[in-house]
Amino acid sequence: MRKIAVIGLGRFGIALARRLAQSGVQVIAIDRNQQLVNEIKDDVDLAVQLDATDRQALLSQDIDKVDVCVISIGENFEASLLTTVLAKQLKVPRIICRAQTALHAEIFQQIGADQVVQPEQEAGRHVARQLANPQLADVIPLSDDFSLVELKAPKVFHGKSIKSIGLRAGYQVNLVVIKRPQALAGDGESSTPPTRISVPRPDDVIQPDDVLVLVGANASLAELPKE
Amino acid sequence: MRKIAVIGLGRFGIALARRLAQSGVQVIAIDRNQQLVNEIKDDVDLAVQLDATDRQALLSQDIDKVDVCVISIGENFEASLLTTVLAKQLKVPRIICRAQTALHAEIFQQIGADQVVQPEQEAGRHVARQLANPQLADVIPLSDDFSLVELKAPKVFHGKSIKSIGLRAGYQVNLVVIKRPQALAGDGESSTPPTRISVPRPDDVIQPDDVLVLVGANASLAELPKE
Ligand SMILES: Nc1ncnc2c1ncn2[C@@H]1O[C@H](COP(=O)(O)OP(=O)(O)OP(=O)(O)O)[C@@H](O)[C@H]1O
Ligand SMILES: Nc1ncnc2c1ncn2[C@@H]1O[C@H](COP(=O)(O)OP(=O)(O)OP(=O)(O)O)[C@@H](O)[C@H]1O
Repeated sequence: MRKIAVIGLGRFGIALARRLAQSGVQVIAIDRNQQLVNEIKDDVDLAVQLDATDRQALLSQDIDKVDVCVISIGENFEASLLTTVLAKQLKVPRIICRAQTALHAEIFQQIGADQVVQPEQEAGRHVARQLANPQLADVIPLSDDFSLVELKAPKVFHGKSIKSIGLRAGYQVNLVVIKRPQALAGDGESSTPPTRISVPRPDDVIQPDDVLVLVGANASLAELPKE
Repeated sequence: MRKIAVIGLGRFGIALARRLAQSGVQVIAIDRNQQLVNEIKDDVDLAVQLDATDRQALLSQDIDKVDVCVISIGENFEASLLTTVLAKQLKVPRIICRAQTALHAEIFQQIGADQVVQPEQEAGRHVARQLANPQLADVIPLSDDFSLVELKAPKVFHGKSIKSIGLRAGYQVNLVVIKRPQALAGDGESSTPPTRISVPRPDDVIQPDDVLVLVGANASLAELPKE
């Protein structure tokens, strides 16, 4: 079973540690703040209070034997750096660091981090993508040029069969699934009506509230009718 | 053209404002800290220093005329709340608030926010998904039961044509794209080798380093060979 150490129980570290534990990963959660350690100890395999810049303390908890070490010590950059260097010395196979800025991220990479996460910047870009394309419920980049998008079915597709629209030939995009909202439960208050997801067949007919999930090159996706 | 106000130029707000402006949205960026306003003014249509809890100041900048207002004032919860209430009073059609915790998020929703973002928690869960499924480069839930996953091509598929593997018939999953790494540039140091993405054709043959991007019901995806 995979063993992952999460060092630094800020909001990122705590959410990560809990979700990992729920997915069946063996988690050791570390922070120098006893209160945070107490908060999480029922959710993970092991929660320990220690100063992560102390090599002996890390060894005493077998940090040299984990598969992945996530270092999410936020504001204390020096502690974050020192801990990363120690994890590298202890030959942890994969080290992930949470960085405050692009410059911090660059430094973590130079001292050997395998992956750097910048939650705020990544969220800012993610929300920007959603807002810049309001008819697209979501845009997930698969690479620099390809994305997965969710598009409310444009009027010009309503009532047409998928075969007749010819998305692959005409638009060079791949229709991956159709999300069709079901009747709302009584109160109409719930923010997300239940939807039925299906893998599209050629004879399926597109209905007005369908959401089409499509994959293709960004340039091709931009050609789709918006309305 | 859509007009979006971003109030609070922390890391989330700045990344959001810049990416929106790059996508052709008209952005007004607001902060009470002049230095941050100066930092972003070349990247957006309008950058203004003001206290967002001041109703007159907001009106003077036509915040009542924007399509979306994003309130990303972080640590000052009271200011964040007051600004949200003001935006609601000014009848801004869509209000997005950045929250520090689930409890803060709940409060924003109760006072009328249309969407609440928690970057650190969302990033924690996202990284947890990646780490919990190491053979899957990424798992993106499309609904409670359907996901998009990236799977390193299992050995049993190497050298076989897509048609012969019969993913749709045999596994009920839809192969959406294939990512094929290209030769690495000289130093081998770059963390993500260039990949060529292609929409699969029936006669394409799967190669050992291919990454298959698949969509299907979670139960079907779990049936795929892992190795
Ligand atoms: N030397 C250290 N050893 C162990 N834990 C540490 C050390 N220094 C700081 N920490 C812990 O790191 C945690 C995260 O730090 P902090 O809250 O500054 O980060 P943050 O980036 O604001 O977090 P987030 O944004 O994820 O909420 C804190 O709980 C803190 O106690
Ligand atoms: N009343 C106010 N009017 C306008 N701006 C404000 C007000 N109060 C705070 N701000 C601004 O909000 C910005 C973001 O706040 P802060 O840096 O505390 O958030 P944060 O959540 O830590 O940001 P991030 O995590 O996105 O970096 C700051 O630049 C601050 O100047």
